Amino acid sequence: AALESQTKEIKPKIGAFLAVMSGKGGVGKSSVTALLAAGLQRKGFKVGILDADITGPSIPRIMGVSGRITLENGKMVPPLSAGGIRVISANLLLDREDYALVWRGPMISNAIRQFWENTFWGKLDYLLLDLPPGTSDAPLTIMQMLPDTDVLIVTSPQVLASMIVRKAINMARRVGARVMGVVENMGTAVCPRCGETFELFRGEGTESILRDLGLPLLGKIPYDQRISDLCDIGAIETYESEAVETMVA
Amino acid sequence: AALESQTKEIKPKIGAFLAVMSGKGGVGKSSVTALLAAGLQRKGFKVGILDADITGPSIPRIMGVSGRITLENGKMVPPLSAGGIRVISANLLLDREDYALVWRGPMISNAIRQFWENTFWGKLDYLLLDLPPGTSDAPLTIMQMLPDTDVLIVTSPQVLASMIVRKAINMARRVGARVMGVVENMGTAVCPRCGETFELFRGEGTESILRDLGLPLLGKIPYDQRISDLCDIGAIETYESEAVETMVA
Ligand SMILES: Nc1ncnc2c1ncn2[C@@H]1O[C@H](COP(=O)(O)OP(=O)(O)O)[C@@H](O)[C@H]1O
Ligand SMILES: Nc1ncnc2c1ncn2[C@@H]1O[C@H](COP(=O)(O)OP(=O)(O)O)[C@@H](O)[C@H]1O
Ligand SMILES: [Zn+2]
Repeated sequence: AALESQTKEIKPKIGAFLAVMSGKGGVGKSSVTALLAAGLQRKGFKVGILDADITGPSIPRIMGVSGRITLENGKMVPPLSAGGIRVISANLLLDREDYALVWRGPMISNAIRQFWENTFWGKLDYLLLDLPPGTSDAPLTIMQMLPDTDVLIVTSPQVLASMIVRKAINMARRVGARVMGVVENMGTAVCPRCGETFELFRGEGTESILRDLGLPLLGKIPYDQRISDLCDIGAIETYESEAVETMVA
Repeated sequence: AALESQTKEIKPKIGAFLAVMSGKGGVGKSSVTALLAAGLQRKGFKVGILDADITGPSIPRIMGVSGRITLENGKMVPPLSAGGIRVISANLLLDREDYALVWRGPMISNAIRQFWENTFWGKLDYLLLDLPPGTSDAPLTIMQMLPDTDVLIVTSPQVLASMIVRKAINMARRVGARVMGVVENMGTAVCPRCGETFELFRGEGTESILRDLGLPLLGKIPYDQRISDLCDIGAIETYESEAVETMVA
């Protein structure tokens, strides 16, 4: 029995790996990762999040997780969010959340490898991986270490964002990862006074990506002040909207 | 005469180095870098921009620069923007702006070193350096290579952004760089229909940084749809506002 529990752990049962990527910072990768994880958990799936943004980790704050990572049998045990989602992040190893880890590429790759190999993930239906901006060490390490990972792309409509997001898609395809589709975030906003819906960030960016790169639009999340407020207080799991439910369906 | 021109170039006459940093992606580092550069150039200063975001370079697109980098005497000659600002960026070395450079840390550091050492910058009053998100290879290479660089921090008001931005400030101080102050970007927005000013991103984030870390607020740039539109068409140099002029003063 002991051996079985050891070997089982070597090949943890993870149903599917999903890397959330954009290349461009600030389009909402971490928020979309959290909304997606919470939506999947609400539907009854077992979900974990690996925060691969080692020097800019937002997941613990967004998910309201501040518990320390404990060690059992030499493996890291991810603390749980209020909704039962397992979370591993560099910020859960620090005494202060604003402490700077000033690490170069090799250290970053090593940390990501540890987060996958040295963590007791247990049985999960989905392991989401929140990637940092850029096409450097973190996404490359993930795609080489977990070649079955599917990639979900997050963008916002402006042309500037889509130009950088295309780089991320081109990278994923060059490395052989399957790109599932695109979620557009923060396109339109509603005025809190007169209720007018207007374009916060506008442009042909998203349509041009879907058309030129042959990808489906998997979701459109409007700008909503509640999302930003809930992220700041670590209660994103309480946010429900039609846009999120459609994405998860 | 030839020797003099050679040695002169070894120690190019740069009046001041200013690294624009945030740690957090999407708060507007590149846009603020461009607005600041254009504002300084309008006042008669000679300005250059080194785009240190090697895998996510936005400066050429924002500044409307698409000319190739040419070589003279083995040194790179930065193309000029419409307003005469010299720009060096990884995207100016690529045939397609959406081509992904999938480079790990050492290659990124090397590219940044080349952008400084192997470029004919000539005489400049200011060299602005646009840093990528995070506290990894790029900011570390810049701060070690150019120890006299001052750091300008860009943030937006939400707590999530400020938590990561504090990491960037902590890093800069730990490495011995002087942090000049903070520019808050995209805090308030104006409804295009009823003219109501409302908080786009809100939170105590910026005040807490200024108070806890003892830094001055150097500027506050509201959300303005024109900024995003002008960035997309490469005409940010045509944007003038009181907020930008105050920042430059
Ligand atoms: N749809 C949205 N509506 C309002 N605010 C949002 C939305 N999506 C993200 N945000 C906010 O925008 C900021 C940037 O999002 P984040 O998820 O950190 O982006 P990234 O991970 O791409 O850098 C955060 O403060 C977040 O709360
Ligand atoms: N004050 C502003 N008002 C409106 N849009 C802005 C403003 N500042 C930046 N933007 C837009 O927000 C997006 C992110 O800005 P960017 O400068 O690329 O951020 P960063 O360099 O921090 O990732 C860009 O599309 C940019 O045009
Ligand atoms: Zn209105």
